[in-house]
Amino acid sequence: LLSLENICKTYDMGEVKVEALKDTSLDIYRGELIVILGPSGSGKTTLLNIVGGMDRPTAGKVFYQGKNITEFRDRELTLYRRREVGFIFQLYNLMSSLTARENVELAAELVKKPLPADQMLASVGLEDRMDHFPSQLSGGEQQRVAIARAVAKNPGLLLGDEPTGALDYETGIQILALLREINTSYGTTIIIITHNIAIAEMADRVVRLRSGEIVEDRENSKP
Amino acid sequence: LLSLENICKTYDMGEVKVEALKDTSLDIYRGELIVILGPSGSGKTTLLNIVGGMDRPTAGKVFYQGKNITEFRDRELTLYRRREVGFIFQLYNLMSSLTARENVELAAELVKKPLPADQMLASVGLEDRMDHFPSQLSGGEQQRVAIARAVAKNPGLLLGDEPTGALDYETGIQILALLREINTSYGTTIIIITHNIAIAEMADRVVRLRSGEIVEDRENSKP
Ligand SMILES: Nc1ncnc2c1ncn2[C@@H]1O[C@H](COP(=O)(O)OP(=O)(O)OP(=O)(O)O)[C@@H](O)[C@H]1O
Ligand SMILES: Nc1ncnc2c1ncn2[C@@H]1O[C@H](COP(=O)(O)OP(=O)(O)OP(=O)(O)O)[C@@H](O)[C@H]1O
Ligand SMILES: [Mg+2]
Ligand SMILES: [Mg+2]
Repeated sequence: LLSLENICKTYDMGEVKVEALKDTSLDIYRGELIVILGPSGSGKTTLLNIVGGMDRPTAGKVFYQGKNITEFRDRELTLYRRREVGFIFQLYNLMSSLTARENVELAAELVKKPLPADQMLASVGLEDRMDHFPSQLSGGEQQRVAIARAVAKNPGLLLGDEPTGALDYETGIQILALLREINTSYGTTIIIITHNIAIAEMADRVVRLRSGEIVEDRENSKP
Repeated sequence: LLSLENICKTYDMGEVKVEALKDTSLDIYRGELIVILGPSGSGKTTLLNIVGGMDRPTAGKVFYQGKNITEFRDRELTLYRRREVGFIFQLYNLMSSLTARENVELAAELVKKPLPADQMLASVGLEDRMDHFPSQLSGGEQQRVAIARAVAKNPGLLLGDEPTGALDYETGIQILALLREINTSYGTTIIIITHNIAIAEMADRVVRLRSGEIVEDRENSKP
């Protein structure tokens, strides 16, 4: 489905260059559930942002269904993000002037065949919080709105940047079950950055980053 | 050090009332390291915000060193927050127009005897990121700036709202060691909301919330 070839991302800070990703290559197959692990600052968000068309690499190519998305103009990249990708951001990025329900509906309107907003919010346990604004929600509730918003698009590619970071163990497990369900029912390709070992164990494949490089890429032996 | 008596916090949403905290009482002793656990939405942040003078209860009293802080005017409450409390926010709340170092120095300037900003940033592993702005930092790096900022104040009361939520296991352990160190060396009273079992195990005491009520309050048997 996706192929990353020799991806580099460097930030020029004047006297210092920060190499967030150094010559990273990765092939992602349709329907896989992949987990990305690695220390804080190792380049995980940078990698996911490039996969999701949120950012452009300094060097290297990204192919989505055979198309070189690194050569897209901004307009084409925006369409790619809007139609193909559901993104759960590390800091949620909710619209503060819209309720939980409205935040999810806004995303659903971007695609032809969305899943119902109310149903998605209920599947993350927020049936009693749909009319709350983000400022009226706990941290974990905001994170769950961000999850519902991404899955409502029923995207081909679902990308999650630490989607259970603000959640207690039990609530996190519910989210994992939801992701596993989506992967099985819709064949959605799912890439999740996580520090949560339970997610890593349910993944088909585990990719580990360290200092901007992939140091491990293995199939999970458990089914 | 602190006494919470019959604290209630209710949000009036028109047709619905949300009872974030229902008649909660808690005594906190000087030098304790307490962990607050509980599901997403159970009232942990609400409780910590009231303890730290970031929010006022709907009913009940809070005593700090014998003074009823619930009766303080805004001005007195601001002084309480500034001098007595170091707060690590669930969403970091960094100043986006200041570098990591400047964010920490700004907090240090509020107190008479701060700890050095550079040293605090080094103690959370950010010696190479001091001149970065928040937008140039990873999620876990931003969280660590928030931690350094709170500890630089060397406060009597250090409050952390899921301070390792964005951190991988190893980096999280480093932060725990730092908190334990501060508690031992300075006698700082520390209250941490966490989903991290490792922190809960190192605490002196564990308080568990469910639906706005304390359902468990026990001493930790391990030293
Ligand atoms: N301004 C508000 N108006 C209405 N309800 C609110 C408001 N702020 C918080 N709440 C509700 O109060 C409850 C407790 O919120 P709180 O932030 O204390 O939870 P929490 O235990 O910290 O959760 P998490 O682990 O998800 O951060 C939540 O269900 C939330 O929806
Ligand atoms: N705009 C920027 N300018 C300079 N450096 C940056 C910028 N954005 C990110 N970085 C650096 O790139 C590195 C990788 O960042 P990234 O956000 O990908 O890490 P991460 O693995 O997601 O970390 P975390 O687990 O803490 O979220 C970090 O060390 C960060 O400081
Ligand atoms: Mg990240
Ligand atoms: Mg909270």
